[in-house]
Amino acid sequence: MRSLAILNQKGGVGKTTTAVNLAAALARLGRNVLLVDLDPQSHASLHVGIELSAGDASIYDVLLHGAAIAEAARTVSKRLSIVPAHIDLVAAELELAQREERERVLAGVLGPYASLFDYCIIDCSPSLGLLTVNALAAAGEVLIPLQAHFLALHGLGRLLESISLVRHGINPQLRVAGVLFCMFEKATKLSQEVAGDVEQFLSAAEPDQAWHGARVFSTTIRRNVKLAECPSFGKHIFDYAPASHGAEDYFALAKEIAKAAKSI
Amino acid sequence: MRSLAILNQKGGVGKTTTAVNLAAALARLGRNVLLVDLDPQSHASLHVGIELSAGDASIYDVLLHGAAIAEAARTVSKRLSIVPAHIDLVAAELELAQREERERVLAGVLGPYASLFDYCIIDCSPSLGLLTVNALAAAGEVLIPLQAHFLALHGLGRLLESISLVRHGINPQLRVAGVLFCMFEKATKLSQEVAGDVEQFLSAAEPDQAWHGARVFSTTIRRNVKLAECPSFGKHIFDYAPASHGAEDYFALAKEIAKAAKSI
Ligand SMILES: Nc1ncnc2c1ncn2[C@@H]1O[C@H](COP(=O)(O)OP(=O)(O)OP(=O)(O)O)[C@@H](O)[C@H]1O
Ligand SMILES: Nc1ncnc2c1ncn2[C@@H]1O[C@H](COP(=O)(O)OP(=O)(O)OP(=O)(O)O)[C@@H](O)[C@H]1O
Ligand SMILES: [Mg+2]
Ligand SMILES: [Mg+2]
Repeated sequence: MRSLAILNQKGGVGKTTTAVNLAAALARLGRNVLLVDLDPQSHASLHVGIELSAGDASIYDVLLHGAAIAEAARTVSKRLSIVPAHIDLVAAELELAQREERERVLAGVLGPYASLFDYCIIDCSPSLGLLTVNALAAAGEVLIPLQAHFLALHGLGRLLESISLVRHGINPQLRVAGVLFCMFEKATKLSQEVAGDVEQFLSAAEPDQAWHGARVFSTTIRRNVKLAECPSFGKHIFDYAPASHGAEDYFALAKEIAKAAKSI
Repeated sequence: MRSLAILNQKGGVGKTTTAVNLAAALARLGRNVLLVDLDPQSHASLHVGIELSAGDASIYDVLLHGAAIAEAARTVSKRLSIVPAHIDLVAAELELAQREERERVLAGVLGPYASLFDYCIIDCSPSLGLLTVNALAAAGEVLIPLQAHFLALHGLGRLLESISLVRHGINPQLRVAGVLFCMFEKATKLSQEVAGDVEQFLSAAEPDQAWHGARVFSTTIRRNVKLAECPSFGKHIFDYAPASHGAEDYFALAKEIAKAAKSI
């Protein structure tokens, strides 16, 4: 199983939109996919039409109350399941901090399921706390959604440092799969400049840095209102607007990622 | 002095863009304005071209090491000053938690300056932690930037609940000035639907709720690439592109807010 953490501590850059639609695209390519909602906002769950009531099993119960993933997981569409979240996940960071091996709790619960799925996609919250560290310890790769704006670029260095720390201290396999430009408006000068800056920054990486070898994905996700509309119908883009630019772009991304697997 | 906290725990909705450009617009209207950067990301500081080195006085020193606001504040343009932030502000939440009256530390340091400025605009981080509670305790009003998207709408209820808690427990004067639609694309169905939902939600408020009487501002901020470009030049929109839609919209917002003052 390949597992990707979808992460950027800058808010509103397209993490959830990427996690849900990339997972759905990989399922359309015939892969078995598990989507994990690790954000207390529970937006990935909401995006696919799941709003848990207090009694339902969630990722919180899997991490801290011994519930099996099989118990909490729900089918979203063919070959695509989700382990949903609930706002009570906010309490998880404090409770995880009391545990032995507190960074590896998610890795521990995902381990037994590695042979059941081809991909595990983890949607992270816009922070670098213990939940996110759990995602980085469990994942083999990090996909970094980025908006091609100056303010969004500014935090990238700090994000890559944090990924490096986890790689050196907790998960030596961790590598950066790449940077994905979201809500990309190719025509603006700003987008071209930021994309150029990021390419240059990544190609200058030293061999011991976690982002050595990482690239900007050749697929970019264009701004497309259908991607912003589909969560209000509880659907991913392929069930809502399969002929849209949004569906095209996420399908192309899934193909690019699936192809890269062959060379790992 | 009127003080407004610019707040929404959903990330990337336009808080910093609003804090900086509204502050600049109020200064252009002849008001004396103090902008406070209360986000460890320090994006408001970056937006106006300030990147502190470790030795410089910042909001962190003002809150926790007895530095005077006058010492840390810097002039941005005529009648506009900023108390900048630095990434070390991340540590502030833990240190504030040890203090007596830990929610009112910001209110305490701002108090003596109330007669020097007409407006204080506080840029908050995308979270509801102790720094944000300090902003809500110090401010008289909250301005909520919102993107007219489904996922952004979903957290609004929780945000209003948190504001209510602070109003009942810490700051009885606190009220919601209004909801501001940012990156607004009037032509899309989604924007119209979300705007309608929010109007309806606000007008149904009970008298004891903090958002009773709050409205959606009649000014909306259109998506405008100049607003995303100006931070890379360390400038607010009036110094970068004074004839742009972005400048027009934030100037209109400042007039709408200044006018509302008369009726308070
Ligand atoms: N390519 C796109 N085109 C148009 N809208 C988009 C696109 N990608 C994301 N959006 C919208 O932009 C907003 C932010 O995206 P999203 O919520 O996925 O970001 P996020 O990084 O997960 O945010 P958070 O930091 O709060 O978790 C959402 O309302 C989403 O619907
Ligand atoms: N009206 C607008 N038109 C175009 N771009 C905008 C507009 N408002 C904000 N932006 C851009 O969108 C991105 C998000 O805005 P901003 O950083 O102000 O949001 P924020 O809520 O402060 O984010 P955070 O939650 O990280 O603090 C920034 O890159 C900004 O330049
Ligand atoms: Mg998200
Ligand atoms: Mg901000």
